[in-house]
Amino acid sequence: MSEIIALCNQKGGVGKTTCALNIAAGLERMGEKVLLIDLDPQAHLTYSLGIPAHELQRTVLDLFKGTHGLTDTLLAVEGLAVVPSSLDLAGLDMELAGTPGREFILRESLSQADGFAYILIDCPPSLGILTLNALTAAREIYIPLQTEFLALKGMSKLIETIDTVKRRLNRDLEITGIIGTRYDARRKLNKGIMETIGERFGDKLFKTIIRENISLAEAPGYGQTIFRYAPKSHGAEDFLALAGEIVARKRPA
Amino acid sequence: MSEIIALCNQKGGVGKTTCALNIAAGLERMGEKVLLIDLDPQAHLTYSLGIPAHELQRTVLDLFKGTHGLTDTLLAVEGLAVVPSSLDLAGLDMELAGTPGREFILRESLSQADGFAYILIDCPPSLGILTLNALTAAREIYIPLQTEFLALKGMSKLIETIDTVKRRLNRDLEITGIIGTRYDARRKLNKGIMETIGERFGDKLFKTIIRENISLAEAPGYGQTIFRYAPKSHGAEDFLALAGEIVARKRPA
Ligand SMILES: Nc1ncnc2c1ncn2[C@@H]1O[C@H](COP(=O)(O)OP(=O)(O)OP(=O)(O)O)[C@@H](O)[C@H]1O
Ligand SMILES: Nc1ncnc2c1ncn2[C@@H]1O[C@H](COP(=O)(O)OP(=O)(O)OP(=O)(O)O)[C@@H](O)[C@H]1O
Ligand SMILES: [Mg+2]
Ligand SMILES: [Mg+2]
Repeated sequence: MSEIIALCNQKGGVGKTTCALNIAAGLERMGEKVLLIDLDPQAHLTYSLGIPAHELQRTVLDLFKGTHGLTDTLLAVEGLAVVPSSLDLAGLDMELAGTPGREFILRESLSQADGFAYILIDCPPSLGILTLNALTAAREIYIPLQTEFLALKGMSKLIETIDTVKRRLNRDLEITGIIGTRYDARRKLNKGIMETIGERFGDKLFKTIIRENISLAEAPGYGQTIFRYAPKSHGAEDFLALAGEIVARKRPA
Repeated sequence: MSEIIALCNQKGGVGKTTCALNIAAGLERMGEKVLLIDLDPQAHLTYSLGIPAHELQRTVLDLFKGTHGLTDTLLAVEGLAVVPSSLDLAGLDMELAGTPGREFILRESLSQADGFAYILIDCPPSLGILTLNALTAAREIYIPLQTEFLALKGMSKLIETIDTVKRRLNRDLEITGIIGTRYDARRKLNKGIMETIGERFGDKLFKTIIRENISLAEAPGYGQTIFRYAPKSHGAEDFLALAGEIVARKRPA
């Protein structure tokens, strides 16, 4: 039974893709089998692994159109299974406009997934049909939160959407993790906001905070995860620690 | 005749809102009358000026619904006229789904604008109906580009969208400015990407680059522009220089 986790936050640039990619790679380092789904029409996760999204024949769009099944769209990269995205995913909202149960398509596709301990879904910065599919397919949600002023502002809208999906479409859905991202200890702002997040979310806030680290921004340019690109960097250290926390949670109490 | 400028980039977190806000404030410092339109359902521009978006009676949503005209929705803050956003803007795509000419609604509303030298429109991180309205209403586009690897990846899709809008909906539309944002001179990555951007966009690339500066991230927490919050900071310096470049361009050659 796979743990299906959506990386979700409608705010742009908070680190969803960086987390999806490097948590997956960290879990793989710990011997776990991981499936990554790139659900963003900007395909940054796909490009960050050096996969040329615009040249692919089979992508996550085929899951939505029903032209290919999950196994056909998978690519294997750096020990990870990846369903790559397509720039044409951007038109999906219009294409599925009249389709009944259009939020369930990804969930149905993922039921074909076999042998993965973890399935991580990278969401775009919006609460549209793609994120709704992720929230309907997932059992858990991790929310990367950048430690800056406006981070908490968007949370109530996000939580409202999650509650509605839980009530109407997916009873198993839970926010199980908050990830502090792009943390810079020298910034008083960051420290203060981390404390507020801790008070509000308690144990859901992972102890590991992902620090701002240039290697995390550089690695995509080489099509590599942080563990290949800069295995001794703070970025690698933090994501390995975070993967460790995630695996530790899974063990029965 | 107002210069109508859309701040546009579907990539999240690149600095659209920070630029819209502080360019407007910089232009106001130089004596120009500026109108700001917050077109993002996350209302960050609105919150960054200390305006409580969730409590307002009249917002940009009223322009789309036709319940209020431009003059009724304006608020005056720090010498700027602002049309605030609403969290309910998120549902607009669905609400306008069948409406003919749904990309022209903002353009029609802005034709009521009077006496502004500049109208700046802050776009959300997507290429949906809100951004389409901005691109149909505007004559100019400024693209904030974060100096990181994936910045240029999204550009072709953005330019493709702009070309389509120009061809079908708005013949006057031009990309007139690229703004390098969140620049950190110590990062070789940043320098390399700035050079690539310069080669590709020539004169459209503003000479002023907005440096990474903590004050720019802190100011929204106090509901202030950078010029009120930290007038001596690099952030204030850069945005005043950028405003100067923008005003200099307007003078007849
Ligand atoms: N901890 C970090 N240290 C340094 N750079 C980071 C870190 N996390 C993310 N970045 C950089 O910040 C930018 C935004 O990150 P990322 O793309 O992961 O965010 P996102 O939430 O997926 O964005 P979007 O909303 O557009 O999908 C990227 O250029 C990324 O490389
Ligand atoms: N030059 C800068 N120095 C420091 N922080 C910055 C700078 N520019 C932007 N930021 C911070 O980065 C975050 C993202 O910036 P901003 O909200 O302006 O981007 P955006 O493109 O409007 O995002 P979205 O796509 O979500 O609308 C904010 O927390 C902002 O305060
Ligand atoms: Mg992303
Ligand atoms: Mg913004």
